[in-house]
Amino acid sequence: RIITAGAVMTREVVVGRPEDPITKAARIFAEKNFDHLPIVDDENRVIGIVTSWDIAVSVGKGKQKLSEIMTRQVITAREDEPIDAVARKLDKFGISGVPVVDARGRLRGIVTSDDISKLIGGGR
Amino acid sequence: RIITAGAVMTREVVVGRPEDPITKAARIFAEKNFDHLPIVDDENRVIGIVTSWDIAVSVGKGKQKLSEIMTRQVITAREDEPIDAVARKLDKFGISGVPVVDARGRLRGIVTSDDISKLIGGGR
Ligand SMILES: C[S@@+](CC[C@H](N)C(=O)[O-])C[C@H]1O[C@@H](n2cnc3c(N)ncnc32)[C@H](O)[C@@H]1O
Ligand SMILES: C[S@@+](CC[C@H](N)C(=O)[O-])C[C@H]1O[C@@H](n2cnc3c(N)ncnc32)[C@H](O)[C@@H]1O
Repeated sequence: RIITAGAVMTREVVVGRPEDPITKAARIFAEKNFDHLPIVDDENRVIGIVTSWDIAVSVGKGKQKLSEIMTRQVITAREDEPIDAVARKLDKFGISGVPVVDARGRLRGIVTSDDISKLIGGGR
Repeated sequence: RIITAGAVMTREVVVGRPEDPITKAARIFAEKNFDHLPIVDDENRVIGIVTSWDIAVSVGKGKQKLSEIMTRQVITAREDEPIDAVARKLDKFGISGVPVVDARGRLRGIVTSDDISKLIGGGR
């Protein structure tokens, strides 16, 4: 009866790798119209995150790879986390999205403030 | 009793001008930790919007000024608009924020999905 991250999250998450060029992330954001790219390792564990903000603030600084701009201390959520707790987490850290991970840190989905805002809109 | 855009919006909005260099918007986003820059004319009317996404997808394309990357058909809200209607608008257009304007299109504030998401979090 409590809405959890697992019920709200997008399960098909596009991910990046640290060695990917920044231009690859830019192309993904352009094609998919979203702003969040979790970075994973060979075991699909979340090891970083890149958002449109990271790319925007890197302009003119000569950065090449996602490893140079990604945030490594990633704030995440669990599937059974109540969505209001997720919303407070976003507000507390000033971020717009959290990868949802399992007990071993492997990516299960993603929840953004856009997804949470939709709950207030109540759908079309 | 109905929460309106006017009650949720941020009133102190940082704005840009079309002739501003993209690097100026990038610097603002870096300093302020946000993603939305309404573009206004001499009368403070909203004539465009630039987000981190616009800057991110412009990398490597040789763009110089905000006029080259801004969205000119701006979706806006009014102060007396119920916040659930604003949330549906964001969802419908796949955007994360709306400038709030008066009857003459002049900027009064801004509401983003982060602000709406905070309502679900209920504050700390
Ligand atoms: C302070 S936020 C503000 C801008 C924007 N709303 C965003 O989330 O990108 C920008 C920084 O937060 C980082 N960030 C975003 N989501 C994160 C998350 N779930 N965990 C850790 N850092 C995150 C980004 O990598 C970026 O460096
Ligand atoms: C389709 S959205 C998806 C990414 C992101 N969440 C955002 O809002 O930027 C990206 C595009 O929407 C545009 N946009 C954002 N807010 C807008 C608004 N209130 N009215 C019109 N276009 C807007 C941006 O200028 C950008 O070109």
